[in-house]
Amino acid sequence: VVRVQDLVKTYHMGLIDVHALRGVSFDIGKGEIVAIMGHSGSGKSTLLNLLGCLDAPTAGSYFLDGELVGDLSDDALAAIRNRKIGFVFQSFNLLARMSALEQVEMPLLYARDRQRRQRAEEALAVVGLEDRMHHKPSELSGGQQQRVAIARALVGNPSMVLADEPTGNLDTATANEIMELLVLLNEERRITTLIVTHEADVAARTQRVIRMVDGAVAADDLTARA
Amino acid sequence: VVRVQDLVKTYHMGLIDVHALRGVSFDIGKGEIVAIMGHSGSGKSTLLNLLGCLDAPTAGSYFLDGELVGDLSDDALAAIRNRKIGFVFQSFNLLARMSALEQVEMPLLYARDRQRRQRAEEALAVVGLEDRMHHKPSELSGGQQQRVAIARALVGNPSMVLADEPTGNLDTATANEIMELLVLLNEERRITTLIVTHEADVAARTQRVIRMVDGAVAADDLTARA
Ligand SMILES: Nc1ncnc2c1ncn2[C@@H]1O[C@H](COP(=O)(O)OP(=O)(O)OP(=O)(O)O)[C@@H](O)[C@H]1O
Ligand SMILES: Nc1ncnc2c1ncn2[C@@H]1O[C@H](COP(=O)(O)OP(=O)(O)OP(=O)(O)O)[C@@H](O)[C@H]1O
Ligand SMILES: [Mg+2]
Ligand SMILES: [Mg+2]
Repeated sequence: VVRVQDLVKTYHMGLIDVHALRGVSFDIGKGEIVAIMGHSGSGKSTLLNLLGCLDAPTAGSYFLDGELVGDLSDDALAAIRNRKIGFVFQSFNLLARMSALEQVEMPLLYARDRQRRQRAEEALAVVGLEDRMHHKPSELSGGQQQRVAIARALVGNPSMVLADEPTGNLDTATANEIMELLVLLNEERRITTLIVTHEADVAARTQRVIRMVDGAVAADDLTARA
Repeated sequence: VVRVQDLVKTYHMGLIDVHALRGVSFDIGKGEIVAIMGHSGSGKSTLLNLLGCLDAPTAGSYFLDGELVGDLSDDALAAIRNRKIGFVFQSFNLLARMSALEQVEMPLLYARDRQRRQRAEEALAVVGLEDRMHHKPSELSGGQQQRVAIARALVGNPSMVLADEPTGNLDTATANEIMELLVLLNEERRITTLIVTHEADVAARTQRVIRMVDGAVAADDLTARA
């Protein structure tokens, strides 16, 4: 379902070029659950942003469900981002003036879902935030904000989930609950799931670990769970 | 150096009261290194903000170096925040238009330090960001932003460091380097250090763990390292 070939991303800063991705290639099958690991600055978020159609590569190809993403129109890309993919951002990207409930309803507005309020409430309950639905981000703890971002990514029933360090601000017990949820959705609904993480406990629950070093794939191995 | 007695923080939201802190009391001695742990939403950041003089309690007393913080003038509080305390925010709180170097220089502007550029460069080098000094936050990875926040908290040579989940976005190796740094500064300069964390590896390197449950201290124990 995901095929990347020689993906390159270079940032140009005056006289200096930053080679964030230096030629990344791999295939991911429908329904796989994969961890992406690597040092801070190794290119994980850059890669995830390309896979989420939030950014375009400098070079290389990205095929999503057989379609070359680089050839798609802006409308087609927007539809993919809103309907096909659920994205959990490393810095949450919540809107400061909206309550948790309104944030989670947003993807369903695009889909013109009439049951969106109820579905947003359910998504927040599933991540343990039933008592925080009307809080704005500044009225939520860091881990609660992270869970709003997770609920928002899942509420539209996407076929692929891209999660950038989804448990970084969560205590161990809450992180386990979130991983239980992601694994369950992957098993029951065959949602293709890519999780950037630096936590061994999280990686242990996936089937495969892609390890990045300095913008390149250094290892790509099955886990004990595969 | 830190004494809190029956610290209470209640947020009023229309008809509902959120009891973020329900009567917290403890003493922390000069030069101690302490971990604060607890579930997401248990009140850790709220407590740290009170200790950092960034917010005022609803009730209770906070004595810093023997002074009752609630009685201090705004100028005295600002001086404490800028000179005495180094604060690492859970969401980094970086300024979007400033480079890493400018962010880390900020506390030294207040101190009118003429060597501030050099000291800011050193602080960034110590956290591994010598090649990212001129990048703005949007041009930095999540873990690099977190390290800028850490460098900024340390550059002014504070007598107390309050760090809210300082390794949440860091891979294990980089997190170890940061903990090495915090432990070294604590041992060499006797900087009183409070670290909110959900990671057992981080807590294992402190002398004492205060565990919070629903806004109250549930446990307060020495570690094997004490
Ligand atoms: N301004 C506010 N208004 C209302 N409730 C708030 C506000 N700020 C925080 N809260 C609530 O107070 C509780 C404690 O928040 P706090 O940020 O201290 O938790 P925390 O222990 O740091 O959690 P985390 O580990 O997720 O960062 C949370 O349940 C949160 O929803
Ligand atoms: N807009 C940009 N301009 C210049 N350099 C950038 C930009 N965005 C990212 N970088 C650099 O590209 C590299 C890869 O960044 P990326 O965010 O993908 O890392 P990461 O693996 O997600 O790291 P972390 O684990 O810290 O989140 C970093 O060294 C970063 O400084
Ligand atoms: Mg990242
Ligand atoms: Mg917090």
